[in-house]
Amino acid sequence: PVTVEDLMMKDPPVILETSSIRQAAELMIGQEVDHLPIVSKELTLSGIVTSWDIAKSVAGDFQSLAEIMTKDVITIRCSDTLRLAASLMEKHAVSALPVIDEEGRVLGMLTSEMISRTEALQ
Amino acid sequence: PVTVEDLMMKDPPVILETSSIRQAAELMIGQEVDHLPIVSKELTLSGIVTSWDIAKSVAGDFQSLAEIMTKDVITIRCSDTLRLAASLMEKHAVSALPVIDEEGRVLGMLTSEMISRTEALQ
Ligand SMILES: C[S@@+](CC[C@H](N)C(=O)[O-])C[C@H]1O[C@@H](n2cnc3c(N)ncnc32)[C@H](O)[C@@H]1O
Ligand SMILES: C[S@@+](CC[C@H](N)C(=O)[O-])C[C@H]1O[C@@H](n2cnc3c(N)ncnc32)[C@H](O)[C@@H]1O
Repeated sequence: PVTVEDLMMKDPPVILETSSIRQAAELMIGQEVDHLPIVSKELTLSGIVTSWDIAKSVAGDFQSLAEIMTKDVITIRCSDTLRLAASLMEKHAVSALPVIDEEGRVLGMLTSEMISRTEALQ
Repeated sequence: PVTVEDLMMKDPPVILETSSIRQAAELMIGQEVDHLPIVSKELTLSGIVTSWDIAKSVAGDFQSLAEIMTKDVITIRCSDTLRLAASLMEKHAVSALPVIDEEGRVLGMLTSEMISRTEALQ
């Protein structure tokens, strides 16, 4: 079966927790993504911020990335199946899952758009 | 085959072109959506604004909805197949398609998350 690794975006754009909301927005626009893993200098995952969180900062006048990011991130592994990834997205109502290794380092990003694309190719 | 109508969100949240960027952000957060069709009082489609566009307003200091919305909207019909919808999303690199009737009125919204969900259920 098709695995996460076959479909994911490798080496995705990431952001440090010390960055600003504006920097997160600029990176999303510059890289044309909706989701940014938040990482340490060693690339280990510590959170996620999405364009929906940026909308939350506009709606609610939040000032810092820490106030709008999500810390408990739902993640997957390279060898997981697409079906598991799709189930996790549905169960947790999220549209992207960072792909991490056994050390928690970010290897890729898998989004519902990438999974949906397989429907186009059938 | 499964059609758009089987999967779409019926009567989706919509917004008027005269609304503000902040109102669009508040509606996205309140309704937990990423995409808002922009409509006339008669519910006819005139554009779309997404959480990515809200991020664009933060990155670029845009002030009005008109400056960040997209006017040429890729749309689908109730009777279209999921495969066509998925192909349109891939071709145009968008994650949602408003579903319209022959008068251009918005009947629903179909997102890549809804299509991806069908992968979870296989
Ligand atoms: C409930 S979702 C709905 C909007 C949009 N589909 C999204 O994923 O951002 C929004 C929230 O989910 C969070 N989120 C997105 N992906 C996540 C993931 N893989 N694990 C945990 N939270 C996540 C975001 O930080 C945001 O606060
Ligand atoms: C290239 S997409 C990438 C980000 C995200 N997936 C999204 O769809 O917003 C971003 C742009 O596509 C536009 N867009 C989204 N859905 C659209 C649709 N059905 N037709 C035309 N433009 C659309 C948005 O207004 C936004 O400016």
